[in-house]
Amino acid sequence: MIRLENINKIYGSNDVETCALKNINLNVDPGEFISIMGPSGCGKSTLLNLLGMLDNPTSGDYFFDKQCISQLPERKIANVRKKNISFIFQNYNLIDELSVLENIELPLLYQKISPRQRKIRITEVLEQMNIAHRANHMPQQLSGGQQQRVAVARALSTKPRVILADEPTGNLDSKNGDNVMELLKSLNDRGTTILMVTHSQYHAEYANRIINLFDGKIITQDANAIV
Amino acid sequence: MIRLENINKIYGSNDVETCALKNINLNVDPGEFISIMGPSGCGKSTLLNLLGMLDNPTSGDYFFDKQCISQLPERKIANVRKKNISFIFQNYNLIDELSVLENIELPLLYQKISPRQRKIRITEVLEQMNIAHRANHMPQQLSGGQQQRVAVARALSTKPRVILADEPTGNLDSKNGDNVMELLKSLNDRGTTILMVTHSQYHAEYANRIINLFDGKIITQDANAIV
Ligand SMILES: Nc1ncnc2c1ncn2[C@@H]1O[C@H](COP(=O)(O)OP(=O)(O)OP(=O)(O)O)[C@@H](O)[C@H]1O
Ligand SMILES: Nc1ncnc2c1ncn2[C@@H]1O[C@H](COP(=O)(O)OP(=O)(O)OP(=O)(O)O)[C@@H](O)[C@H]1O
Ligand SMILES: [Mg+2]
Ligand SMILES: [Mg+2]
Repeated sequence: MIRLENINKIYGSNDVETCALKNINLNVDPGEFISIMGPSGCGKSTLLNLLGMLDNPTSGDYFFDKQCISQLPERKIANVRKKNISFIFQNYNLIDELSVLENIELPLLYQKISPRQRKIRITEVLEQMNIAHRANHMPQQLSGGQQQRVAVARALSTKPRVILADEPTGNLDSKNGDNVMELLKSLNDRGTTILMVTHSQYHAEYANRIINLFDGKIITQDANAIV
Repeated sequence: MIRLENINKIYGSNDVETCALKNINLNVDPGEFISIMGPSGCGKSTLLNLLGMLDNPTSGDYFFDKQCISQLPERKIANVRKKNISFIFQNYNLIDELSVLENIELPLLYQKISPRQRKIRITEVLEQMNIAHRANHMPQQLSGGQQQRVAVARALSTKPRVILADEPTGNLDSKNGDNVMELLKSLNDRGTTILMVTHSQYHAEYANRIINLFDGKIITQDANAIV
């Protein structure tokens, strides 16, 4: 479903070149749940951004459903992304001018579902994430963990084919964190492909494959191994 | 050194009143290292903001060095805060228009130390936090964990009397996270008072006292107890 071939990503700035990803080769089958781990700064978010078509590799090819993404014009890439992929960003990326409810509703507006269906779906995720009591608040009026839970709710609401989650439990206590993991697990049981960056060995083990990054390279890929 | 008496904090917005803190009583002696734990949304950041004089309680009194802060004019409160307290914010609060080095240097500019001394101090914390190679980058060019480490470096640089740390390791892998805890521990050994919010039981135990918050109230306070 997803194939990366010889992917490299170089950031250039201030005369300093950073090789964030080096010669990445990766295959993802539909329905997989993959954890991506590695030290701070080793390239995890960069990899997720490339997988999510939010950024382009410096070299190498990206195939999604056998279609070579790197060759498509921007507008077509955006379409493929909108139809297939949902994100949980490391810094949440909530829109400050929209309420919690409006933030969650936004990706649903792009889908062909009735307003009634949309309302049902939003109510469902608000309750799953225990933030129904914050529905009309603005992001700046929420605690850090509540903001994270809104970001998760927004990604879950569209029941996407692929979820890319960048540290979805970093600011959550164990009970809320486990709740997020259970929701991701149950989505995966019903077919959603999930790639999740995490620093928690415990949460990483919800996946069926763990990929370890170090200094921009994949150093190990283990099926359900403890690394 | 720090005393909170019957502190309450109510946020009012959109016809919804949130009692974020209820009847908080707390004593902090110089040189203590206190961990504050509790579920998402229970009032930890609110408590830290009040302790850091970044916000005012709805009712109750705050004594710092036996001086009643609640009675002082804003300008005097700001002076007490600047002289005594450093912050590690849950969302880092780095200034996007300043480089890493300039962000760390900022609180040092308010101190009466020579430019040479400032340079020595900045170099020291950049190396302690393993981000010297990012000194001239802008915050948006850093990974999530690197941003967090800049926020920590900025707080450590002034060698303050009090450090208020809101989840200082939330986005860090275990090696970087333990490094931050070791640095906090060694500052505490040399007299810095530390209050730290954390979701990690493991990091919480670096402290000599653990305070548990729930729904805006302090429910237990244990000296080095596993709760
Ligand atoms: N500006 C605000 N207006 C209204 N309510 C607020 C505001 N700031 C915080 N709150 C609410 O006050 C409560 C406590 O928030 P606080 O940020 O202290 O929680 P927390 O314990 O730090 O949570 P987390 O672990 O998720 O960071 C939450 O229910 C939050 O929604
Ligand atoms: N826009 C940019 N310009 C320059 N360098 C960048 C940029 N974005 C990221 N980098 C660098 O690329 C490297 C990888 O960053 P990335 O965000 O992928 O790390 P990460 O593994 O997600 O780290 P963390 O666990 O701290 O979130 C880091 O060294 C970072 O400083
Ligand atoms: Mg990252
Ligand atoms: Mg908080």
